[in-house]
Amino acid sequence: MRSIAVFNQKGGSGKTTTTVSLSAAIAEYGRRVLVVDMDPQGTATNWFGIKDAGRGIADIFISVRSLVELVRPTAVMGVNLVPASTWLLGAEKVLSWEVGTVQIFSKTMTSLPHGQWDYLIVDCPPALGILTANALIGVEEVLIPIEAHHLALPSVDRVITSVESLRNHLNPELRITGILACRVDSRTRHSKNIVQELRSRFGDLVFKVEIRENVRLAEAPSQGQPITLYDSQCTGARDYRDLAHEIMAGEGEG
Amino acid sequence: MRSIAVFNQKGGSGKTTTTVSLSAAIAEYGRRVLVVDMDPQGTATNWFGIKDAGRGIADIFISVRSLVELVRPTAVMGVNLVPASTWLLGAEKVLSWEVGTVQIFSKTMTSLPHGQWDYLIVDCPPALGILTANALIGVEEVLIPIEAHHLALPSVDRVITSVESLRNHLNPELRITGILACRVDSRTRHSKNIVQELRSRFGDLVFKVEIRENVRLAEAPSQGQPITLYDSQCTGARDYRDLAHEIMAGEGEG
Ligand SMILES: Nc1ncnc2c1ncn2[C@@H]1O[C@H](COP(=O)(O)OP(=O)(O)OP(=O)(O)O)[C@@H](O)[C@H]1O
Ligand SMILES: Nc1ncnc2c1ncn2[C@@H]1O[C@H](COP(=O)(O)OP(=O)(O)OP(=O)(O)O)[C@@H](O)[C@H]1O
Ligand SMILES: [Mg+2]
Ligand SMILES: [Mg+2]
Repeated sequence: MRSIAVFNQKGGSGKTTTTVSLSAAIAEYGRRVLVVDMDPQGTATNWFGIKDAGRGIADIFISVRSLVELVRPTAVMGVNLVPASTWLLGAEKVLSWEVGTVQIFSKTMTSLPHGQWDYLIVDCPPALGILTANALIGVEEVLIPIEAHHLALPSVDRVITSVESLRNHLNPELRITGILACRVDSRTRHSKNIVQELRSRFGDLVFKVEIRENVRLAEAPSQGQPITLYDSQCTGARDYRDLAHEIMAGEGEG
Repeated sequence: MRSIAVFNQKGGSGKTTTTVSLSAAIAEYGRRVLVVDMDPQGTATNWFGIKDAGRGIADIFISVRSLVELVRPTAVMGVNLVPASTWLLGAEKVLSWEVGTVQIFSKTMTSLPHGQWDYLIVDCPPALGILTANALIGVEEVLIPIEAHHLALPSVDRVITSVESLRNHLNPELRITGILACRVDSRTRHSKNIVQELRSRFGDLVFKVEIRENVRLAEAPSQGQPITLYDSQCTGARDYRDLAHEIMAGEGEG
C-alpha cells in the first residue's frame, strides 16, 4: 500500500481539494483508496457528506481504538474514509511533543489489514503541529500542493526542510511524491510565472500536470461529490485524472 | 486606539492580504497604523520587505521584551510593523494553555505609548492555537475574512463560536468588526451565491464592500509593496480603500 500525506502549512494551498479529487480519480482506475482526514476542520469529511463522524480519528489519540475500527464507507466507489471531528482540537491541546506521541498514527496503521487498500491518503491541517507530525511519520510520501501565487512560494522550501528533518530523525522512508501547482489561472501571466519559477527551482519534483483554476472544483463540495462525479468532463476532473495517472506511474518506485 | 485581529482558521481566507492592504489604505487617510504579524510563516513580514526580523514578536513570549521595543518602520508612510519570525514556532511549542500564557500579548500592549497609533491590526495564523488566542484576548475587535467559496462557509460559524467563548471567559470587550467576502469572482455564479448566502445568514455583520478577485493583489507582494502603492487604481486598491472607509465610519462605536 502506498501512503501519501497531502501537506503544506500555507493555508488554502489546495490540500483538501487535492485529497478528495485525487482519491476519487485513483479509485476510477480500479484502485482502493483509504482517505484519512487529519484536519480538525473536517473539510474532507464534510465534502464526503459524513454527518455523524463521532470522534473519528481523534479516537486513536484520546482512547485506544485502532485505525481500522474507524473506517467508514463513502458514496464514492472504491473510497473509504476515516473522518475527522472537532474532538481533534481537544486531542491536539492534550498531546505534547513527548516521545511516542508523534508515532501514535504510525503505530495504529499496522491495524489495517494487509492488501485491503492500494492507497492511503491523509489530508493535513495548515500547520506543522502534532497532528501533521503524526501523519508525516506514519506515511512514506508527501504530496505538496501550492497555489500558483507569489505569497505561497516560501512555503515549499519550508515543507521540504520539515520533510528532511523528519526523514533524518523519525521517518527514514519519507520522500516527496511531488510538488503540485494548483489554481493555475491561464488568464494571468502571474500564475505562469510562478509555475515557471517552481519548475526552475525544483525541477522534476514538480508534477508535469498543473491543476487549472476551475470553478467546478469550488462548486463540487456543495453537492457532496468529488469532481469526477460532479462534472466528469470539466478541466478539474481531467487535471486530477492526469495527476492520478502520473502518480500511479510511480508505483514501482517505493 | 482601535485594535483589530484579522482571523479565520480556514487557510487561505485572505487574512494577510487584508491585513497588509487595509493597513496601507487606512494610513492613506492619515491614520497611524501598527501591524503585528502573529503568524510564524511571517507572510506579512515578508510582504513589507523586512529581512532581518530577529526574533520579532516571539520575544514577548520567550524573553521579557515589551511590544514597543519590537516596533519597526516600514516603507509605507504611516505604517509600523512588529515582525514575526520562525522563532514563533518554538515559542508555540513551549507555551501551554496554562493561566497567564494567553494574556502575554494583552499585558504587553500596555507598553505602547498612548496616542502614538490610531489602529493596531494583528495578522493571525490559520489555527486557533496559543498565538491566535493571545491576539484575540489582546484586541477589542475581530475582522473575519472569507473566500467566497462553499468550502469556506463552515469557518465563519466556527470563528463566531470561538469569539463568543473568548468574550464570555477572557475578553468581554471582544466584538466582530465584520465578515469580509474576499476573492469574489464576478465571472462566476458560485461566488455571487456564496456572498448572498453570507448576507442572508449574517446580515449586517457582513461588510457592504466585497473584495473582488484581482491578480494585482497576488502580484503586489512580489514587489514588497501594498496594493495602494503597487497599483493604486486597480480594483484591489479601490476595494480595500472602500473597506478602510467603511471601517473608519465605525470609529465612534468602540
Ligand atoms: N483548481 C481549483 N480551482 C478553483 N478553486 C479551487 C481549486 N483548488 C482549490 N480551490 C478552492 O481554493 C480554496 C482552498 O482550497 P482547499 O480548501 O482545498 O485548500 P486547503 O489547503 O485544504 O486549505 P486549508 O489550509 O484550510 O486546509 C477552496 O475554496 C477551494 O474550493
Ligand atoms: N482579492 C484577491 N484577489 C486575488 N488573489 C487574492 C486576493 N486575496 C487574496 N489572494 C491570494 O489568495 C491567497 C490567500 O491569501 P492570503 O495568503 O492573504 O490568505 P491567508 O488567510 O493569510 O492565508 P494563511 O491561512 O496561509 O495565513 C494568496 O495567494 C493571495 O495572493
Ligand atoms: Mg484543507
Ligand atoms: Mg496569512
